[in-house]
Amino acid sequence: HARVVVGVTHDRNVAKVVVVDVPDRPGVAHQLFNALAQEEINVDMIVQTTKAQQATDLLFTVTRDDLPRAKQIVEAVARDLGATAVQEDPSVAKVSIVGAGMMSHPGVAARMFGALAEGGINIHVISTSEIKISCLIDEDRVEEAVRRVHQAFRLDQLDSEEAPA
Amino acid sequence: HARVVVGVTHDRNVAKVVVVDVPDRPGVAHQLFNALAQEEINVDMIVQTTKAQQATDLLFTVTRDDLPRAKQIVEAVARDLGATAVQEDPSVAKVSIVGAGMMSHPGVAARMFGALAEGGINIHVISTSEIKISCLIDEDRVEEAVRRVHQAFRLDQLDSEEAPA
Ligand SMILES: C[C@@H](O)[C@H](N)C(=O)O
Ligand SMILES: C[C@@H](O)[C@H](N)C(=O)O
Repeated sequence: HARVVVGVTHDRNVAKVVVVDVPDRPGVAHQLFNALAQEEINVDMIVQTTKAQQATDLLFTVTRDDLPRAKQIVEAVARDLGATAVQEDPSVAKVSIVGAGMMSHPGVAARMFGALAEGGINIHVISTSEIKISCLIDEDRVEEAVRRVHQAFRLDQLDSEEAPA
Repeated sequence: HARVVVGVTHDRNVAKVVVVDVPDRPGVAHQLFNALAQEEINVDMIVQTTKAQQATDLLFTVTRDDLPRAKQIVEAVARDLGATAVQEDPSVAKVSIVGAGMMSHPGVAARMFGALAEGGINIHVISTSEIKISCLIDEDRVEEAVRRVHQAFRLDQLDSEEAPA
């Protein structure tokens, strides 16, 4: 059978920005990310959850070089929106598993999270798709994280009869 | 030049679950999603943000049929973790733009958010990757959302010299 998870990737050049307590109403996401796009800032991840309340947080990532400029841009929008704060964390890294149909296989995400948990590696951000499950962790744990996730999915083993071409 | 955004997809068979105020420490994500996997519940999206504090929320989606069972499973884990609550919303739908290299093009996400904003359509959840940008919205707005996003990216226009095969 074809492998569901085919590899582990990581990216150290990641900085996290959180705009805290933005009004949860139409137009807010557009206003924020349009401001960044106008300045040609490349945003990698955009992550937002909501629970039943008036405000929510908007999280995104940029490269470390772009962090000062991104923060300046969103602080202006945040003031306009009445957001509480803009937080930044330049010392995160992204570790991801890549594959196919991953979310159609119960347990794949849990296995990745378990590999990180075994190392006592805290997961700050999670974002998933069928072909990529990404976690932001502390950057000083990224090598260990890649190794543990690699092992958890047996990606270090040769299995010519199992792996697709 | 090749199109960056090639289509708009949607999924009505989506229910949102939020585990509110879980301890932000290693092992929590694994415990929750392992419990769901053990019961063979298919989880589609997993979304988590964090700001500087002790707890965070874990959001995921399942099919509407799986919602009662998923809720029951996570409520047990939530009690064990000391989480505040488990919220559910069966009346959401997912609308996504699909393409290639989307996050490498500043403005793509902003344009999608803008299309929804123009309709006064509130965005509850955002999750992105290079090939898919997904938003959860109210399910009664999904047809309009698809139409607006389609128009915003001119996907209704024939452009044989512009589109790749
Ligand atoms: C928070 C933000 O996503 C808002 N709900 C919007 O629709 O723009
Ligand atoms: C909240 C959850 O993701 C936790 N930080 C963990 O690592 O499991």
